[in-house]
Amino acid sequence: FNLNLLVVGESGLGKSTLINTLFNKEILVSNDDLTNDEDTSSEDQVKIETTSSEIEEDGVKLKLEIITTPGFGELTNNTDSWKPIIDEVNSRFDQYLEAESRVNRSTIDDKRIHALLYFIEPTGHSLKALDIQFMKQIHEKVNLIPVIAKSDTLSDEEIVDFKTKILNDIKFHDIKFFKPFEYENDEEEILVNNKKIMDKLPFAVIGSMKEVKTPDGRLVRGRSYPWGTIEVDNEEHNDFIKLRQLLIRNFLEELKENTSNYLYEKYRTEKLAK
Amino acid sequence: FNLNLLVVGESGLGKSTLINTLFNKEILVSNDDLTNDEDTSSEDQVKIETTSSEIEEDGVKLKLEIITTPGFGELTNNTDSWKPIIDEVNSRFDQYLEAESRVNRSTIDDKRIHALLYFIEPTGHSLKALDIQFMKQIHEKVNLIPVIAKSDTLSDEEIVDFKTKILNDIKFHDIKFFKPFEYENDEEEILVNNKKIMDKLPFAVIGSMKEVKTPDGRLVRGRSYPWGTIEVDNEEHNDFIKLRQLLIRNFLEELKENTSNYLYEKYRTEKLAK
Ligand SMILES: Nc1nc2c(ncn2[C@@H]2O[C@H](COP(=O)(O)OP(=O)(O)O)[C@@H](O)[C@H]2O)c(=O)[nH]1
Ligand SMILES: Nc1nc2c(ncn2[C@@H]2O[C@H](COP(=O)(O)OP(=O)(O)O)[C@@H](O)[C@H]2O)c(=O)[nH]1
Repeated sequence: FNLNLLVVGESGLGKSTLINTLFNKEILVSNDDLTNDEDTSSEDQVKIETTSSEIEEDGVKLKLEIITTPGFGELTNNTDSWKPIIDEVNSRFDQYLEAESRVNRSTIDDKRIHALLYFIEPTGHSLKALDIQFMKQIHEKVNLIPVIAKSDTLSDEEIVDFKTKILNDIKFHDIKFFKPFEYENDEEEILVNNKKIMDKLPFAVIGSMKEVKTPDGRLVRGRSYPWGTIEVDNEEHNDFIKLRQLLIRNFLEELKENTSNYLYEKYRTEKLAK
Repeated sequence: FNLNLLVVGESGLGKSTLINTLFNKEILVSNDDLTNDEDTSSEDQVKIETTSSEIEEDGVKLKLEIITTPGFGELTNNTDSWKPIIDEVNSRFDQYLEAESRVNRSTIDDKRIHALLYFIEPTGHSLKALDIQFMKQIHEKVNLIPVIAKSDTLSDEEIVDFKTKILNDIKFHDIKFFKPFEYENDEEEILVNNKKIMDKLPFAVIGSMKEVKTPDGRLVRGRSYPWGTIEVDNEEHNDFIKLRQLLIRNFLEELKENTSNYLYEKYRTEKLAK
């Protein structure tokens, strides 16, 4: 099993932390630990970085490739920040197209992007121009999964409003995000469970690799504040569990099938038609 | 008494809320309530908006002018977002220069900017290119007071680290922020109190006009989350009290004197020298 996950969003939205939390492993290093004392706003373009890791889920080995994009949204002029990222998605399609055309096809290494986690800043207002521009450029090439970053910034009420605004913006701009196919002959329980997951989109998540103690004495992954302790795996506190179910349990195969049977075929058709 | 306060920062950093909280009055309307259903990311340039309000502090009437800058940091290309703001600061200096040169000077209406509250996004990393660019453009024209917005996003540890990073970035770029003059003949108590305020810069603040109930039953201004209640006026929770003391109590006169005797004179000298 392999999963190629593209992770995009402005710096400081907790992306590295969330990826590590999802797979419960220190896969990505937070920027903080790499910073030097001098001018740290020294990104002058978007870079593509790839980190590989092997993890185990329910006794099954998962080969993970995390593609990150430092520099996205960092500059005073971000007009072209989408380009290197789209190029990367395309080059991975091209790589597969080229491998497919060879004689020995049985061992193709699938490097295509299976899902994009796009991190939205928890402003409470509507999507930014940059968010919309980027999602419009990429939504027809990858399975787009929007998440609200650092959702502990928002009260329960604000999360409901914000999700509504985001979904309205997404609808207004004809942006397609990942929706699993609904099979009519699926069992009721599966349909209900899947609906529960998708109803939470965009997922309002928090991430943490720190162990903290709750008021009732449990040791959990979470964040500790003077006014309280927030728990990653508590569905009353955020949608982390739902995101994890989508990515790793319920829809992993579907994300890959949609990439292979629909998004890739679409790219291939357009490319060969030129 | 009058105070002209310039408020700058990206959308959704809680600026309107914080201004209302500082003066305990609904002076600014949050963007949320103005948003329409269609494309809400419709700012294509930085606008200058002015809101006047009369408030009472300790029985003294304060004539407040809040200058806000919707559109700042909103676009995909923010390279020139500082220009309309600098123009506004300059035009207010020009306005005063022109009034000063008339015969009847006794009733000059002082519209000069007395302080700039610059809101920093609580990323936990270092300052963004846009933050640095803007502060470098404006720090020699206004009293710059940097604040960390929505500081409830950061744990106590993260606040300490973040403040250090910000101060290092500010130092590295030779950015001057407001420092009150230390008079050697001031009473010890005053010096100690002032130092306590200034030691907290950049202030990590939260804002709220909502009344919430604390676990021990008090009704306070704050934000209510499933994991706890954060209080605006609790110094264990954030630096709001210190910011308020700086702006309204301890240094209000000094902010105005520094504007009048130093920043304005500097502008005047450079302008007349041309
Ligand atoms: N409030 C809050 N802070 C977080 C969360 N996740 C990470 N952080 C903190 O945000 C800062 C930046 O996190 P990082 O993962 O490096 O963000 P990245 O730049 O997007 O990769 C660090 O100080 C983290 O501890 C979260 O869910 N909520
Ligand atoms: N977590 C947190 N949210 C806040 C704070 N202040 C305001 N908000 C929320 O952030 C959102 C945007 O606030 P607003 O004042 O309109 O921000 P502005 O766009 O900068 O003027 C609203 O949903 C506020 O309730 C704060 O200190 N902490």
